[in-house]
Amino acid sequence: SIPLPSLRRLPRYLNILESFQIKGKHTVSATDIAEELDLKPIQIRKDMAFTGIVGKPKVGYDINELIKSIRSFIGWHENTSAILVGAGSLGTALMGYEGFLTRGLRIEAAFDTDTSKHGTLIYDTPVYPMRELSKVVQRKNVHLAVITVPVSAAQSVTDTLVESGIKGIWNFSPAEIQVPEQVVVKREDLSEGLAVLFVQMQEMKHS
Amino acid sequence: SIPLPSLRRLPRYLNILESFQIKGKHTVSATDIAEELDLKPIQIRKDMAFTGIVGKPKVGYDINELIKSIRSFIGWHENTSAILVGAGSLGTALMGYEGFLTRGLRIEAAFDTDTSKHGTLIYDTPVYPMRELSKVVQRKNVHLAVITVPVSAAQSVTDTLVESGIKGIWNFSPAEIQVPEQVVVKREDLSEGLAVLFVQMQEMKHS
Ligand SMILES: NC(=O)c1ccc[n+]([C@@H]2O[C@H](COP(=O)([O-])OP(=O)(O)OC[C@H]3O[C@@H](n4cnc5c(N)ncnc54)[C@H](O)[C@@H]3O)[C@@H](O)[C@H]2O)c1
Ligand SMILES: NC(=O)c1ccc[n+]([C@@H]2O[C@H](COP(=O)([O-])OP(=O)(O)OC[C@H]3O[C@@H](n4cnc5c(N)ncnc54)[C@H](O)[C@@H]3O)[C@@H](O)[C@H]2O)c1
Repeated sequence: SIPLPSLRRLPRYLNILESFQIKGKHTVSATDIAEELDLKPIQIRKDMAFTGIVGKPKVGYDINELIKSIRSFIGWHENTSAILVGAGSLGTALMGYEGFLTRGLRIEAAFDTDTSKHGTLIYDTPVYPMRELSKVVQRKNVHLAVITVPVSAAQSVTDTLVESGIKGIWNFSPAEIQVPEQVVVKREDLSEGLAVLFVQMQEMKHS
Repeated sequence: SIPLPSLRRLPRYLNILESFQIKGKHTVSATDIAEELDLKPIQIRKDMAFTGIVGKPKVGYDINELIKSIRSFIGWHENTSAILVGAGSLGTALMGYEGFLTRGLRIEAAFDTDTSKHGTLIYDTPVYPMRELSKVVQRKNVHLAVITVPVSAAQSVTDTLVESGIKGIWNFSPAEIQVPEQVVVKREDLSEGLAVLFVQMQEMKHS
């Protein structure tokens, strides 16, 4: 299977390809992409090969075909339903983010313990009480959940999600949640990016 | 200098250490931390050594000392001012996030082209028009900026920031912004996490 660094580069390639498409280009070479990202062309060719597409010598890649190949490799060519737990400030921003729709992710429903949010719509997403979670997950055949609850609530929310049949959790809380083996967790911790930025700025100041 | 994967682990160690502190523990071993994160104790010891602290054989580390050492290594022991450009839905969530204060990051001012936001406060942060940016950056001696504007505006906003003297940019837009050599950029692209989650869920389904 594809190495993690290569997989992480694929969305960046998609952004570049889409911006070339807007400029009216139809073909692109590995070198064109490499220049935008400060990488070597061989790295681009290797990464693209994982998605099953190979460039034609002298011509390069057909941009439409490349976009289709990357999207289908990741799974963004079809619609994927998700639910979100914790309709607070970050949860609200994520529900309003149009970037998810272009990647096939639709947040179908949100859940929260705050009764004043029950029965409301946030960017067209209905908010339900936690007791409705299992029923909605099974009725809408949802496998993916986004967690944007406070760190103290993250593990108990995770347990509820796993019991309801959720198979993948995108965890925005800094908690280290424990899940059974067949459930996948992806953490998003803004502190990691912040730490990298701080240390790189210090290194730049002293160089 | 510290390798990137080690640097990225430091905020996770801080979260674990803070949760041990809340439970009333005073010392911790590399093994205690390793168990929480599914890592090997040798990896923990190596990472901690980069921050300048070494554990005592048989006793381990003093938790308070370890927290202090990691925070000061990253630069979170002192206050760092930042500005934010693009006071929209993600920018608003970031301005309201208390997690930044505990890492010494204070968003002092926000800037936006939307005149209806000028003169307002978002979570106590004043919103100014773009023409005030340079003056505020110099008056408050700010070196760091967060960008949460649409992708089409990201490069022109970056150019304004670089001209005003900003040295580090935390870029939440998917644009590949170009900066001069002495400016540091850290991208946060949620699509990377989403791609990893999707592919890992597919791999789990077929295993
Ligand atoms: N706001 C940000 O920019 C930001 C950035 C990075 C990380 N985070 C993390 O994201 C999480 C949410 O942050 P926020 O700023 O949106 O907080 P918030 O307080 O605005 O929102 C939290 C929401 O979760 C709900 N909630 C609390 N306990 C619950 C439970 N047991 N079950 C279901 N819902 C519950 C609350 O009612 C609230 O609506 C936190 O873990 C935070 O550390 C936030
Ligand atoms: N909302 C999310 O959850 C989310 C997630 C990931 C990435 N992003 C990225 O973050 C950025 C912001 O997203 P959002 O959802 O907050 O959008 P938004 O439309 O809610 O906010 C954008 C803000 O930027 C301001 N703006 C536009 N052009 C400007 C300029 N030239 N100078 C200064 N301000 C300007 C707008 O007035 C608006 O207030 C986008 O690039 C988006 O791709 C958002």
